[in-house]
Amino acid sequence: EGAVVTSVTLDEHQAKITFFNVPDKPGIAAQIFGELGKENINVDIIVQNVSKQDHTDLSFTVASSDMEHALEISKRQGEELKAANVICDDNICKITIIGLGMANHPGVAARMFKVLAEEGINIEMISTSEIRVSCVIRKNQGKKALKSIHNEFFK
Amino acid sequence: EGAVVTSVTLDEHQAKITFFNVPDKPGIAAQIFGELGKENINVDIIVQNVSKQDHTDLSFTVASSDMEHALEISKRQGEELKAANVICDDNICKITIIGLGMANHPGVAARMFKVLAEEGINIEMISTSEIRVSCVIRKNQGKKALKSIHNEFFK
Ligand SMILES: C[C@@H](O)[C@H](N)C(=O)O
Ligand SMILES: C[C@@H](O)[C@H](N)C(=O)O
Repeated sequence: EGAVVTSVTLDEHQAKITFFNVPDKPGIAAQIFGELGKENINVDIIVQNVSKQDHTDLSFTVASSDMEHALEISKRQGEELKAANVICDDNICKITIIGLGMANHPGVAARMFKVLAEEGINIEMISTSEIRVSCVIRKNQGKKALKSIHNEFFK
Repeated sequence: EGAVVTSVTLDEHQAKITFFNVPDKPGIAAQIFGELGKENINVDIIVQNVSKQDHTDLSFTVASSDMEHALEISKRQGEELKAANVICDDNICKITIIGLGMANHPGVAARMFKVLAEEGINIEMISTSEIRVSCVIRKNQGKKALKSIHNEFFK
C-alpha cells in the first residue's frame, strides 16, 4: 500500500489568531512575524490562502499560554496594517497525522477527513506537508477525533 | 542559536487549485479529497483558513502535469458543493525551507518572509509545520527567491 501513518497527535494547548483582510502585498507577512519573533513568541502553524480583491486572511497558532501576548502584538500590527479585524480563539485543538510517503499516496488525507466527517467534526483549518496533515478543530472534539483517527489507522 | 535551516527547495512544477466559498461544514474536505484520491491524484499541500459567514476557501497544489485532471474533478465537485468558483493556476512555484527546531525559534519563518519582501516577492499562500515553511509565489520569481533565501541561511 505504501503510505504509512506512523502517529496521530493531539495538541489541546493551542490558540489561533487571525488577521482578517490584510493587504496581499510584499512585506506584510514579514512585518507580522518579525514582530512576533522579536518578542519571542513561538508560532506553530501559519496558514494563508489565496487573496481576493488584493486582500487575504492570515492565521497562525501559538501555545495557549502565549495567546494574550501574541494577541496584544497582533492587534497593534492589525491597526498598523488596517486589517479588518484581528481575533483570537483558544477553544481549538490541533490534530495531526504524521506519515511517510504520504505525498505519493493520495487518499491518506482524505481518510483522515472522512473520519472527522463521520464523527460530525468540522475542520476549521488545514495545513499539510509531505509528511503530515494538521487540522484545527473545536477543542471539545479533540479526544473524539484522536480516538477515531487512531482506530482508523492503527486498528 | 538553535534553529537550523538545513535546506531550501524550489518546486517549479506545481499548480494550484482553489475552491472559493465552499460550505464550512463536516464532510466537505472529505468529499473533495476523497474524489481526488479515488482518481489517484497526488495532492501536495492543502491550505484552508478560517471561515467567514459559514464558508471558506480550500486550496491545494498538485504536480503541474496533474492539473488538468485535478481541475476536471474539482470543477465537478465545485458544482455539487455549489462553490462560488473553482480556479486553477500553474503560474506558481513553491519555495520551502526545511529545518530542525524551528517551532521553538520564532523568527525563522519571519526571516524567510523578510527575504522575500526585500526582493519584492509577494507571498500568495503559506503552509507550515514544525520543520518546514512553504510559500507559494509567482513562478517567475522562484529562482530569485531560491537564491536570496539560500544566501540568507547559508552564506
Ligand atoms: C499576506 C502576505 O503574505 C503578503 N502577501 C506578503 O507577501 O507578505
Ligand atoms: C471546508 C471543510 O474543511 C469543512 N469544514 C469540512 O470539515 O470538511
